[in-house]
Amino acid sequence: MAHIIVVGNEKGGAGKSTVSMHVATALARMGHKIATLDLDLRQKTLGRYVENRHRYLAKEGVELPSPDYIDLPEIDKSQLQAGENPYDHRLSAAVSQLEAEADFILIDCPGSHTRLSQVAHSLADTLITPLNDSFIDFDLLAHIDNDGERILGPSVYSEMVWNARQLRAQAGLKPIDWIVLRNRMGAQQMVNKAKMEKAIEKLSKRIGFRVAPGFNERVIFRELFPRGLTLLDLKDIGVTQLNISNVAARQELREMIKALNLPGVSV
Amino acid sequence: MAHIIVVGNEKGGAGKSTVSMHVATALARMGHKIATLDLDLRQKTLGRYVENRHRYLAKEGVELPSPDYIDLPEIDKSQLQAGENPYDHRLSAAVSQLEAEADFILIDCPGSHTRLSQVAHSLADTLITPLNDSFIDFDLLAHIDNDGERILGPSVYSEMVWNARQLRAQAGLKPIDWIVLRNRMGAQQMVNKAKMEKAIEKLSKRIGFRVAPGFNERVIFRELFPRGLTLLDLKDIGVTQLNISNVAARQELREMIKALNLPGVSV
Ligand SMILES: Nc1ncnc2c1ncn2[C@@H]1O[C@H](COP(=O)(O)OP(=O)(O)OP(=O)(O)O)[C@@H](O)[C@H]1O
Ligand SMILES: Nc1ncnc2c1ncn2[C@@H]1O[C@H](COP(=O)(O)OP(=O)(O)OP(=O)(O)O)[C@@H](O)[C@H]1O
Ligand SMILES: [Mg+2]
Ligand SMILES: [Mg+2]
Repeated sequence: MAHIIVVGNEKGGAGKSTVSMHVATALARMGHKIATLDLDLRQKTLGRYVENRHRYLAKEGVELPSPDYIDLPEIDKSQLQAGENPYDHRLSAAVSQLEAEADFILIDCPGSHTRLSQVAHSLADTLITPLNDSFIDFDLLAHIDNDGERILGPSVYSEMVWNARQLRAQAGLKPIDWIVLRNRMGAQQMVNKAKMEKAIEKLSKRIGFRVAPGFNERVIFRELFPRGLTLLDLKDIGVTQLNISNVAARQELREMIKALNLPGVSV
Repeated sequence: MAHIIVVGNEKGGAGKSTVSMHVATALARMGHKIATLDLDLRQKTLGRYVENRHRYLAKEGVELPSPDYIDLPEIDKSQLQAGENPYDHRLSAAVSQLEAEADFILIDCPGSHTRLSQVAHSLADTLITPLNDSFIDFDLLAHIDNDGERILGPSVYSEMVWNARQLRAQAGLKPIDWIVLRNRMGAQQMVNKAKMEKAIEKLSKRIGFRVAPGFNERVIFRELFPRGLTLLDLKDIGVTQLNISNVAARQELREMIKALNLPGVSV
């Protein structure tokens, strides 16, 4: 049975696809068998990232460990049971196709509320939720008062996760290990950063998630997309000198992978 | 007839709601009558931003110029013409309600592809598209080669804008003034930043948009969300000393508003 990692957050632009590609590539480079799915069927940022990787490596004649990727299989209406949702069928068909071979299946979710995303969350053994260091992003987890201190109540995304947890409990599945990851953090200590840290800490106790060490705002996390590479691949394509920010980025990625506590993975 | 400003980008997290609130508040503070709509009916980031503003100002007993905001009116199925899409009806009902009073109607779109967003784009006199300084965001405007230099072809969002432009031309409406805005730019000169600048410049000539001066990555653009304020409001709530970054942010916002060339607005 493959371990299923879902990367989700209904808030747009939190860093889901970026985190997906970095986690998947890290696991592939460690020798784990990792397959990926992209549930944003129109944007397909993760699919495009992997596609760019294959195109670039083929052009350069270089082989690098890479995550597998498949599109959701198309299905014929006749294959559906009575009343079955076609998206549910496509997702479960993809997962059972990958399950046999893979150690891990990583599923990247869209930045909106869709049926596919809801079903994926109920399949999650591990759920990673990246979050910009901003109360605009926090607002989808919980509503907070004018001072950014008192939590007023859960918001739409944490309610969706709650529902997914209920479904798993009813089906007798083990609980979701939910990990929130602060992303694009500023380098300096700021009032906003300290307030966000406190608010996330408080919320983690109320709604039950772990907080993993996050990523700072670093160009290296975004500039390699056209070649489908991550900072882990740089030395294999001949970049010998890493600048300070890239060394720090590598450290952040290592710490994050460690915090995920994935079965069989030692960093 | 109110001038309709649509803030759109199918890519999540580009800065649509942030730009919406800052443009709307700037226009309100200049004395223009501005009404806003939020087409992300679930997240409602812009709606929440305006709500936070009203709650904070009421609590502090302060009056500040503020944009109007209404939810899309609920409609009864009996009000629909045969075959009419309920969302089209709700949006046109909202626009005609606001049209009489407002100089400007600003519509914030969700970070996904929805019917409401498509219809809103066809209503746009001005379309503002914020974009993270990243080829991941650029990928929804156009596909680019591995080096981040050669444009391979248009992508899903620019095709949607193209369709909206066709609809307007067929209806004899004036063309959309499409403005792309780089957002969350890093302070230092980087290779990625220069490449993005060149790629956007090239694309603007191919698909016909103007490039406005954008925003840097600044905490002040996000930390005032819980109070519903923008940096323009700071001196009215007693903040007399603006730091360097806040002064620069004010300048960026002024330059951006100027570049929009809105009728009757002089900055
Ligand atoms: N740590 C980081 N440092 C710098 N840029 C980042 C970082 N993480 C993400 N980005 C950039 O932020 C933007 C949003 O990231 P990404 O597209 O991965 O988010 P997402 O949650 O998948 O978005 P969507 O909701 O559209 O699916 C992209 O332009 C990406 O390049
Ligand atoms: N110039 C900026 N400097 C710093 N942070 C910013 C800036 N612009 C936007 N942000 C932050 O980036 C994140 C995304 O911005 P925002 O929510 O406005 O984007 P959006 O396009 O409306 O997202 P969605 O696709 O979810 O509607 C938020 O956390 C916001 O606080
Ligand atoms: Mg994504
Ligand atoms: Mg928004």
